[in-house]
Amino acid sequence: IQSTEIRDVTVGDLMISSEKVAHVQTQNPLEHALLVLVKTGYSAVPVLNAQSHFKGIVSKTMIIDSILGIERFEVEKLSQSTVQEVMDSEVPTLHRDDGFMKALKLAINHPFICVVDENGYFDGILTRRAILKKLNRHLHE
Amino acid sequence: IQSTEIRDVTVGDLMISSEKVAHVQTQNPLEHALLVLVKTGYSAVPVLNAQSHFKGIVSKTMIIDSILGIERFEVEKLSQSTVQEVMDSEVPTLHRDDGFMKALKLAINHPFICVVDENGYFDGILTRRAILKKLNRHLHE
Ligand SMILES: Nc1ncnc2c1ncn2[C@@H]1O[C@@H]2COP(=O)(O)O[C@H]3[C@@H](O)[C@H](n4cnc5c(N)ncnc54)O[C@@H]3COP(=O)(O)O[C@H]2[C@H]1O
Ligand SMILES: Nc1ncnc2c1ncn2[C@@H]1O[C@@H]2COP(=O)(O)O[C@H]3[C@@H](O)[C@H](n4cnc5c(N)ncnc54)O[C@@H]3COP(=O)(O)O[C@H]2[C@H]1O
Repeated sequence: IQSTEIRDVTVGDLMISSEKVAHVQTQNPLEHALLVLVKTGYSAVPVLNAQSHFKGIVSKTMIIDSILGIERFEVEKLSQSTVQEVMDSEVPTLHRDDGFMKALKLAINHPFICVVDENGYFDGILTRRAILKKLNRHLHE
Repeated sequence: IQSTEIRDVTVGDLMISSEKVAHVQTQNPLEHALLVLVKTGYSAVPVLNAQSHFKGIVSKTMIIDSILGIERFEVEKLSQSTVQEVMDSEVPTLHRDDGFMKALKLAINHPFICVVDENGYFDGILTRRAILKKLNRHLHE
């Protein structure tokens, strides 16, 4: 097995570019975000601001947690709150020139990692699936 | 890199055993299943029958999809429908003696794979995280 080969692979080689990534915006009401998540079937998606800067990720769990009251689901909150109020903004990011090993280490604890450019613009995502596919091919060589 | 080493690893070496896995039962109302998913924070969990046989998996998306009407979330359906009516029963499974390469291949398309014994009893789950951790260690040797 050529261990050098896999170290030459970059995030840019494996990522899904931004135009193919479902995302929502910071100012969107939770109702819109939940519908995007339910329609796409994804557990979580990236959050951008109006200028396409990467701001964080939002998941179904974050939204449902925020409307789950003591007695019932407070469905009216879906139209009253925005993505910015429930999203997680403290998530690691990668640059497309970063190496495979750095990405693999992050993927241990993150189903996907957002890729941003030097100005903080959203560039795409790197998924566990892409990493596992690469490793599976690598181990069969 | 010793490629033989990783091929000697079995599902049993990496899996999370059943007593540490959150799960629900086929006859549970959707409301109970959604609360388990929200409380644990997991996107999906295994479904067992009353005899602890593995029956499938249920996800937040499956539950929310089933209560999402044209105009609103039909929250009353959460107490009227059961897990069995919305779960996915056609999922691949593994045996604890199966090899790492077979598990890696399945993990490309599945965030976790349920492990069952020869009688169909639920034995545990193998997660993408466990596989990635192993591969990360393997590539650093
Ligand atoms: N529509 C679909 N068709 C086929 N397979 C599907 C699918 N939706 C989900 N999956 C499968 O389920 C895995 C977990 O999806 P999840 O939505 O929890 O977690 C996803 C989701 O939160 C996010 N993601 C993936 N692709 C995305 C996209 N195009 N736009 C936005 N977010 C995406 O990255 C996470 C990891 O994705 P990954 O591909 O590694 O792993 C995916 C993939 O193997
Ligand atoms: N409470 C928590 N603490 C720390 N990290 C957490 C966490 N909950 C989720 N994560 C992280 O998020 C990943 C995706 O979780 P998800 O719930 O979508 O998807 C999970 C979930 O559906 C299921 N799962 C994992 N552990 C489970 C358990 N003990 N019981 C039931 N289901 C479990 O297997 C999928 C893949 O799990 P994996 O560990 O590879 O990957 C997990 C893990 O890296």
